[in-house]
Amino acid sequence: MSRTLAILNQKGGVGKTTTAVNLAAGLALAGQPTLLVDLDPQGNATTALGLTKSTLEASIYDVLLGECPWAEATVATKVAGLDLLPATLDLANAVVELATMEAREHRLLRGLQGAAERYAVIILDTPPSLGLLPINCLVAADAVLIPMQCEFFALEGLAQLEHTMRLIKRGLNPRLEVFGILLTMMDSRAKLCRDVADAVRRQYGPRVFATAIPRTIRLSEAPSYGEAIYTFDPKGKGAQAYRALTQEVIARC
Amino acid sequence: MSRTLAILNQKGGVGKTTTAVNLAAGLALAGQPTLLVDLDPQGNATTALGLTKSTLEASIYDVLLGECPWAEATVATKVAGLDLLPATLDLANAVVELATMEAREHRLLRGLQGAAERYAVIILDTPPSLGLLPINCLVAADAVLIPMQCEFFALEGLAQLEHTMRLIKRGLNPRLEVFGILLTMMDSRAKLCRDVADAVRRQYGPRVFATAIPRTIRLSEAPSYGEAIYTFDPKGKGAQAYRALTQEVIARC
Ligand SMILES: Nc1ncnc2c1ncn2[C@@H]1O[C@H](COP(=O)(O)OP(=O)(O)OP(=O)(O)O)[C@@H](O)[C@H]1O
Ligand SMILES: Nc1ncnc2c1ncn2[C@@H]1O[C@H](COP(=O)(O)OP(=O)(O)OP(=O)(O)O)[C@@H](O)[C@H]1O
Ligand SMILES: [Mg+2]
Ligand SMILES: [Mg+2]
Repeated sequence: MSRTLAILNQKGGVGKTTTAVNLAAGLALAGQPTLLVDLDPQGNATTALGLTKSTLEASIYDVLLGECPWAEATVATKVAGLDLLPATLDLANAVVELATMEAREHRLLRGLQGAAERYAVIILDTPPSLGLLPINCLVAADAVLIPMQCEFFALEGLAQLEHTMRLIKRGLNPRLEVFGILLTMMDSRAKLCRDVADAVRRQYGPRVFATAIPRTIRLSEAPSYGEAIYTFDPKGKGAQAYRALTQEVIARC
Repeated sequence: MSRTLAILNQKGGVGKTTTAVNLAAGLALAGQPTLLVDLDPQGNATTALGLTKSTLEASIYDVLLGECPWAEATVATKVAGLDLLPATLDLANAVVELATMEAREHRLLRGLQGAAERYAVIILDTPPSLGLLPINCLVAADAVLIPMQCEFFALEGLAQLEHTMRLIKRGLNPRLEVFGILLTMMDSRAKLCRDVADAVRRQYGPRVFATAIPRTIRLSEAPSYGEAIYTFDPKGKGAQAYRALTQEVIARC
């Protein structure tokens, strides 16, 4: 049974791309054929996997506009079992163009038709907003994995995100669920971080993954080498944490 | 001579709100009457200054739709000389509503008419995107202050931001300039951080502020007390850095 997971939080810089890349790679290395779709106009997931945007012939932009099937825009990555549907800079134009199209919230769902037959898991990396591109992800996804930094602004943002998800579930995608909440960049020396983590676990209970991702310099360095953490720093705390997360995700699928 | 500065970077979590709040407070404490405008639907600047969104009678949303003059939605803050034009959650709806209005890129410029007579500096805090709200900020601003984390994704994002600014300068706002690039959350122990900082200073020269903001836990805690850093941790490294930045900004105005 294939699952499509959106990695989503409108708060910026919480580790969406870092989680999308390292979870997708972890799933592929665990034997689950995985497709990572980059829906962020910044194209960070595409860069983090070592691809050069200017050499790409097609991208998610063409798929959303219906001009190219997903299979033609999809490329292999250095990680066996992990394919990527990349983003290029013209994706920034898609938001304005999509707004005028019919079924504008369903463009991604339509564009990915058939992909669920080839992949066990499809991971969607999203930009930091609740605009048309993230909405397309909420319509196409079965569930949402919410990365969250243990910072003061995080709890307020979570309430806003849940509100938007309820609207989408009621109108556009009745199967949409919260897959899990992931605590990222954990610095257990900081009291604020511990307090926020406790508050989240109290409020959201088992929906919060047991695995929390620590703040490690290696995780922030890996993208500059175009590698997932498992080859860049295989024995480090970052790789251990994302391997443990991968197992929790497989267990919940 | 009044200046309107947009604090802008489409990359998420780089310290836009932390800089907007602490620079605006720093300017007010240095005797420059300052207005901080919160244009992020998350409303983090509004919360960080201790305001409760549900008690606000009017907000930037009403000003953008032309239903309320800016002076009526503006509130005083705990910092003498600093006023705030707050954001509430309904700002998330503004993007869709603005898209259908005439002069949709000029709504903020029109909405703030007259504010430059009352304030020496107007600071605009923006959401992490290059959509209609940030575009409104680029049209209303004289210049852009770009906070940047020393991370791998940062340099790629900067090129994209400069491209968008060139388009706006050519079409909608000929006076738009780069006011300065601010290095934030600097962790000088990390080699990647030092390498990116060197690359930015080489490429952008004097446009990069001499002051770099260090990563300090106190800066991430201050918003949970609704205070700027100068009262929360007056002798710490965060307050020192933002005081030094405030002086550099006054010198460039
Ligand atoms: N666990 C971690 N430890 C250290 N650094 C991290 C960690 N996770 C992410 N980072 C770094 O923090 C920054 C933000 O992470 P990332 O880009 O993944 O967040 P994002 O939510 O995708 O951002 P955006 O909102 O812009 O899409 C990046 O520089 C990344 O390398
Ligand atoms: N110099 C610093 N040292 C430590 N933490 C910081 C620093 N600057 C910002 N932070 C923290 O990092 C997180 C991101 O900062 P902030 O919210 O200001 O970024 P932003 O660019 O406004 O994010 P968004 O893109 O979501 O609007 C916050 O939790 C903030 O408290
Ligand atoms: Mg990202
Ligand atoms: Mg912000």
